[in-house]
Amino acid sequence: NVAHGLAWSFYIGYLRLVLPRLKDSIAEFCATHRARRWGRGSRLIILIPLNANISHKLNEEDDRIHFYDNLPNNEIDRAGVQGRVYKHSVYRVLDELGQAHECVLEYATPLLTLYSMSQESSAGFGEPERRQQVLLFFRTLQDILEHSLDCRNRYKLILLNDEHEADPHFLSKAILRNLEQQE
Amino acid sequence: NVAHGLAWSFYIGYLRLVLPRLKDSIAEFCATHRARRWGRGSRLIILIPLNANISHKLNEEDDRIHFYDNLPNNEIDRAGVQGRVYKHSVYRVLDELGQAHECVLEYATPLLTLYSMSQESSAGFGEPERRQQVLLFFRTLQDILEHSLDCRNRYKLILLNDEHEADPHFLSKAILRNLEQQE
Ligand SMILES: Nc1nc(=O)c2ncn([C@@H]3O[C@@H]4COP(=O)(O)O[C@H]5[C@@H](O)[C@H](n6cnc7c(N)ncnc76)O[C@@H]5COP(=O)(O)O[C@@H]3[C@@H]4O)c2[nH]1
Repeated sequence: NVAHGLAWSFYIGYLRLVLPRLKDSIAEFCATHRARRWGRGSRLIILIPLNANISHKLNEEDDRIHFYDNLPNNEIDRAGVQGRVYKHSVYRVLDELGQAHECVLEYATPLLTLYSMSQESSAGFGEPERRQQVLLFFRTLQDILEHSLDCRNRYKLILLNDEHEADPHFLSKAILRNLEQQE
Repeated sequence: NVAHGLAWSFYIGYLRLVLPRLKDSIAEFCATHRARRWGRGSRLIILIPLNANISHKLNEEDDRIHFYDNLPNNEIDRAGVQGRVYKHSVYRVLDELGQAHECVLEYATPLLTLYSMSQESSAGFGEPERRQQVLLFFRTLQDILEHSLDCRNRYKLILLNDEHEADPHFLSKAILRNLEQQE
């Protein structure tokens, strides 16, 4: 089950490394930037769209989402790559009143692998199975993170149902709804 | 099968992005560094130890391997992370005569995931299966790369059998043996 391994890879190779450092990175960022309404609780917001259709620039998905700046780089020696760089992007998300909320936002990158694999016949699964794999990825990841002491309160997984994609502000609304929940 | 998905992920999310740019990165590096004996053919050498036991600093594995410098950073927008950094480390590997050979070297990062998963009871497989998974990873990756036009002649996979680990220069010798093969 591909999604099971990708969820573990996402945790072991990334979340377990970066989430414990997130609070300090955000503190350093706020010291050098004007952050008006930081999504309280300093979490990494991880977007998981059911259709695995991921864009590389969130600001192009919804005009109420603006790229602000990147958090400071984290350099970690990994598997022979000296000083491999881990960083996150900070976005400003506007609500219905036009007020900006800062948050650390990204898609779950392994979904790109699920999407591409479903397009390659030799990879072993097709589009019908892909949705199931995304759900399995989400549940496995949720389970792993709930049992992880290092990652507690440092993340928020948002499963995005693509039925509402007709609304041009579907994504910003989903993010803000989830930001409120954690306060 | 975890290894199958990890091999596809390694190709889709990494090798397919970085290998086509490798030649240019190396050319840029040579313009600013003294490279005496570059492993001809500008390939990324990917180490795959059967026991999945990966160190983060190659120079600590074998005293004939010295870290030289990093290739220039590649910045690519990925899944909401603006300017995600992809880079590789260049090492100098000394042969029996003390001559230095430059090469771009790293372990296959997904093996870290295989190793950690085999240590976590909730992940689904243990140490006995791990060796099988590493072999499956190697064969799947080999197969994918052989059919990839973008990656032709840009990589070299080295499967490392850990039986010779008693030799303190086992790793440098394996690398040099493989460097010669490609010339
Ligand atoms: N050597 C090396 N250098 C890299 O820059 C790199 N980037 C990815 N990979 C490996 O390729 C494969 C595909 O990557 P993907 O991004 O889809 O998944 C990644 C991604 O979802 C997340 N992740 C890792 N590093 C970052 C990062 N810097 N920013 C965001 N996400 C990251 O965690 C997963 C597992 O990472 P690794 O376990 O390091 O190995 C990956 C993986 O096996 C790399 N390998």
